[in-house]
Amino acid sequence: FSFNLMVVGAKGLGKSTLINTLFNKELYKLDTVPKVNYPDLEQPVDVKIDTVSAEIEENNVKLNLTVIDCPGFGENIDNTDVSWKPVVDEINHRFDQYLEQETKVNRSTIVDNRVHALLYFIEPTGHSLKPLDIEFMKQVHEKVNLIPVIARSDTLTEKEVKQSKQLILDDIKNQGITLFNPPIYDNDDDETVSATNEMAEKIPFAVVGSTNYIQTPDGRTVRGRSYPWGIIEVDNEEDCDFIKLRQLLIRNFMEELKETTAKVSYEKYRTGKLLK
Amino acid sequence: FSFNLMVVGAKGLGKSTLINTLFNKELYKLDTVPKVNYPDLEQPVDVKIDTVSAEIEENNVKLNLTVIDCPGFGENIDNTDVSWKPVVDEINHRFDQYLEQETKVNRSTIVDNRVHALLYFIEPTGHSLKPLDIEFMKQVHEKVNLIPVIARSDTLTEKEVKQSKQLILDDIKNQGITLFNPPIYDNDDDETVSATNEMAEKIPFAVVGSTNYIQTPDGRTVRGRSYPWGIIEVDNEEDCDFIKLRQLLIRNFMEELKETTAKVSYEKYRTGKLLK
Ligand SMILES: Nc1nc2c(ncn2[C@@H]2O[C@H](COP(=O)(O)OP(=O)(O)O)[C@@H](O)[C@H]2O)c(=O)[nH]1
Ligand SMILES: Nc1nc2c(ncn2[C@@H]2O[C@H](COP(=O)(O)OP(=O)(O)O)[C@@H](O)[C@H]2O)c(=O)[nH]1
Repeated sequence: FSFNLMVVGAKGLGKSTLINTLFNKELYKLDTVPKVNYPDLEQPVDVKIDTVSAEIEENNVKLNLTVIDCPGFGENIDNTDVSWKPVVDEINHRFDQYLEQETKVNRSTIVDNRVHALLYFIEPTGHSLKPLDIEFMKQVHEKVNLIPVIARSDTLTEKEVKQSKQLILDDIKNQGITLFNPPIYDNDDDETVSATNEMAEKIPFAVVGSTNYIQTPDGRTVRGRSYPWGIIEVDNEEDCDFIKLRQLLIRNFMEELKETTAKVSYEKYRTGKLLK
Repeated sequence: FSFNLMVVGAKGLGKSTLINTLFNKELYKLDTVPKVNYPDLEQPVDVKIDTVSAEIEENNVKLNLTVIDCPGFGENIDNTDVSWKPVVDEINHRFDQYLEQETKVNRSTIVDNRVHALLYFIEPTGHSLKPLDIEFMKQVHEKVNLIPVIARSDTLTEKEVKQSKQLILDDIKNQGITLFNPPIYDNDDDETVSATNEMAEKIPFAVVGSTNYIQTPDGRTVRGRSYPWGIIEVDNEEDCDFIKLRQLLIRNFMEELKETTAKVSYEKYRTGKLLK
């Protein structure tokens, strides 16, 4: 069982923290004493593609998880092409790897390295999308299952989260961007249908991440962030949509994500390539 | 009494909110129902220079406040030049206006439109400065009193605020950027000296803005932001540095800001211009 998750967004949006939180594993070392990286203004910042793999256990199933991170995205003063091209190249490269394996005689050992889902982190500005967000999503939405999240959403009040989601969804619709939509099946029971609808309505998920365990005033130990004015609990659905994201990505729709990648995105790519 | 404050930073950093909070006046209409502005990716976003003026009363003194806002800053996918040039041009333009008035015969009616302070809003990423932040600050720090603030700082825990400030100050020092430093005078009493030091140590100020009055659980009415997990109070020095910023900008150092503008920044500009 393998799953390949790509994570994209500007620096400082809590991506590393969220990944560690999602999989309850320190996949990324969070800087306890962050180092200053004096950016050299003369040199453009390259977008690197970093992969980190780990074995995760979910519902008693062992999972080979690979997270593909793209540090440097959006870091430049001039982000034309240089931000999204390396990411799109990586997605295509993984399709090509699969295509190559498919054409071999012995196909029993095919390894699926294709990107099964792309988490795109949106800055919590309270406003609509930025041009870079839109341009990036347009470049990838037909190649991957695109799941946008509002990063570090504890900076927005409940009312601001609602407004933000509306603005972002309007922008996405207006720009013709397609998002991954958790499917409902004919044989789903009512409970499943309503759970799927509840989850779909929360997109873009307003997420908060934390691997710190803290004590609440009423004595519980929770994952969260402790401020002088209160504690936000990551696993509390009143505080953020983290649980919903985890359900979509890991518990309920991982197979769907892999399936649409194989049957839709990959087929589209393969057809496009063979027609050239 | 006039004071000209320039405000610069990416969209969504709470600039309009903070200005309204600082001066306790609705200088900027905060979108109650924000409109989507579908960005046209083909057209670069121009940085506009918007001024809004109001009469403010502070310590029983009437003040003609002008706030110069620069919407569009950092909005583009390619922000080279297009982000800072209009801002630098505006600062220079106001110096030129003053130079022109100075050369007239009747100087009794000189109007001081020069930029007395520039509040630069840094994104609360928890990491060090971005290339655009550095490039912008280098372009303006010798022309204006530069006061950086960490925007929407309620997204950072106390520990993250401390780390952030350290990283940012290291970056600023390493890049040779000069900030406005509230001066200490020989005739200042001990209380004033320690108050000035306390204020200077907080730079870059971790700010939070809000013009909403809310009820605390213990029955007080405060300006703040209400989250499901707690209430952050803008005027509470435990929660953020808003009060310190207000003291620097309005209560204690407004005269110094105008004076250094006249005697240092303007003189440097004038000399540079006359030598050409
Ligand atoms: N307010 C808030 N801060 C967060 C959250 N997740 C991470 N952070 C903080 O944001 C900063 C950047 O986090 P990091 O995971 O390194 O972001 P990355 O650069 O996108 O990988 C750190 O100071 C984190 O502690 C969150 O959900 N909410
Ligand atoms: N967390 C937090 N949000 C804020 C703060 N100030 C403003 N906001 C919110 O941030 C969003 C953008 O604020 P706005 O003042 O329009 O930002 P501007 O685009 O920089 O002028 C709105 O949803 C505000 O309610 C703050 O201090 N902390």
